[in-house]
Amino acid sequence: ATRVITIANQKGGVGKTTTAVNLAAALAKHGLQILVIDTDPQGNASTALNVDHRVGTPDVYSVLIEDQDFSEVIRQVPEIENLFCAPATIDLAGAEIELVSLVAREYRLQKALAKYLEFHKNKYGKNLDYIFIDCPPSLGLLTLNALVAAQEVLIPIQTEYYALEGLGQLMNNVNLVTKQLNPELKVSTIILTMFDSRTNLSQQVAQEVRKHFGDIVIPTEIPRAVRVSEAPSFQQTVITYDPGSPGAQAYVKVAKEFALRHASV
Amino acid sequence: ATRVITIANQKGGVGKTTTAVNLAAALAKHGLQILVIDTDPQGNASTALNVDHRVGTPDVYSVLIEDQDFSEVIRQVPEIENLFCAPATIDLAGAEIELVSLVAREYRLQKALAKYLEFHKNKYGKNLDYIFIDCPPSLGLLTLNALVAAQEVLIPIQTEYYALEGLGQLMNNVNLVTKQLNPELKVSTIILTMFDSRTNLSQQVAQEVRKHFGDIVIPTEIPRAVRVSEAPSFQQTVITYDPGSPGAQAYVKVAKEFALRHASV
Ligand SMILES: Nc1ncnc2c1ncn2[C@@H]1O[C@H](COP(=O)(O)OP(=O)(O)OP(=O)(O)O)[C@@H](O)[C@H]1O
Ligand SMILES: Nc1ncnc2c1ncn2[C@@H]1O[C@H](COP(=O)(O)OP(=O)(O)OP(=O)(O)O)[C@@H](O)[C@H]1O
Ligand SMILES: [Mg+2]
Ligand SMILES: [Mg+2]
Repeated sequence: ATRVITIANQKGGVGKTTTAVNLAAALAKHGLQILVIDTDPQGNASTALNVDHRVGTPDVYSVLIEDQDFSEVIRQVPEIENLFCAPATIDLAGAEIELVSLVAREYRLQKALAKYLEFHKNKYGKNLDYIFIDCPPSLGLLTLNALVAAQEVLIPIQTEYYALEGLGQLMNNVNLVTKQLNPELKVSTIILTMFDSRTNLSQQVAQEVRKHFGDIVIPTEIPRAVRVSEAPSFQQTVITYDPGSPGAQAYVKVAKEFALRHASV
Repeated sequence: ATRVITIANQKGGVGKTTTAVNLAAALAKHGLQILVIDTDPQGNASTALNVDHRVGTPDVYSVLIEDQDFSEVIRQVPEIENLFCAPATIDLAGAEIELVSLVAREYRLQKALAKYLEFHKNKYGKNLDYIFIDCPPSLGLLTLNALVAAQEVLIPIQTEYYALEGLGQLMNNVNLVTKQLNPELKVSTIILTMFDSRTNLSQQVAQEVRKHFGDIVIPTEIPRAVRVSEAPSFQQTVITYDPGSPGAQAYVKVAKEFALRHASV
């Protein structure tokens, strides 16, 4: 069965997009069929995956608000064979407010996705193995749609002090969704990002998170590494931009640990 | 007259809060009367300024949605005499959706602020010199309220590739507000944050921003410096936590350059 994972954290700049595109690329390189859905109006994931998201491109907004099929929106990612992406354009910026008054507003992504899974199997002869949904830094109706569509939540946590502050709110929101909208949903994974082993702050925050969340925290941290942040300027993930670099190797390792967890989930 | 500045950028984690609290602290230390308004439900600015923002504390939500006066919400910041803060609590998370159906929904902050200025002058015998409004990483009704209440927008730009992507959207939104809601509003200042002089990426992004935006970019960059990110874990700004550190000195310098610009505005 296809594993649908929402990557969420309302704290900004913690590595949601970077984690979505690099986990996806690492798993696709291993031969798995992967889809990334970009629900952030800034379209950073679409940029890193080199998928057109200029104004007017059919995108996640067309699916959520105009009832277009995902099959008309999803693109193959150049250079990475098994990787697909549903892009986000600037139109999505209006979606939060436009969704407020639509019928079944929390279920629109889930319904559209269920329809696409069938289409993908018929077209490519294989099921999608993983779907990663990249969220904007807020807990509005776009993130809500992603939480309803997924079975798992993956939370990237930057090893910085402010990163700890919003976690309670995020967990509460996930629990609300599980109780009222999507009983399958659970926080399955936490990944520590931009870890700088030279600073006490990074060590302290990492320790705090492991103490508090236990086994769901992936053992390998993602180091702060400039090649990771350079890659999107070349419309690439760090996996293809500099596969031997510390950042790429850490994402490959975390992708393996993440995939193995599924075996026992 | 009081200078009201909104610190906005829908890209997450670019240093909005860090810039708001450190500029405010630096200017307050020079004897100016400063107010920070925290409109981010995570309340990071309230944390850095050591102002209580537990559930139930009167906050910006009470002002925007329950018509409470700012005079019952604003607190003096401990340790920094001339600095005040209107805190944000978790209640603010519901404000974006609740504001959608309220009358004069874009003007609620502006109206409440106008009333408070009078109160502050009567109580403390001095006008507020600067008001900084810290925004969440989105362009919803909270940021919209902040843009309507202000005369200036200060945009922190992290020297990273993704930071360039959302700028067009931000500028468009500011122009819309200027045309339709607040004719005085203009982007007065850009500050480059988390600058790492050792990386090409930082240099390139800084160069690109200066080329594109010219004089409104403050000459001094804020360096990436761990003491800056440690300070909030001690409920402090870096200005009081480690005044001699490179991060604190950079914010003091930028605060001076920022204040001097006003003389000619
Ligand atoms: N391991 C890393 N090392 C160095 N830089 C990183 C790393 N991970 C992410 N970055 C950089 O940090 C910034 C924030 O990361 P990213 O944009 O992925 O976070 P986000 O949570 O998706 O942000 P937003 O909240 O705006 O959606 C980006 O400029 C990115 O390139
Ligand atoms: N100059 C700096 N050097 C080192 N770390 C910094 C610096 N400025 C900010 N930080 C750290 O980077 C992170 C992001 O900064 P901050 O929270 O101020 O950004 P923001 O734009 O307010 O984020 P959000 O979009 O979530 O509101 C924080 O953990 C902060 O402590
Ligand atoms: Mg992102
Ligand atoms: Mg902030």
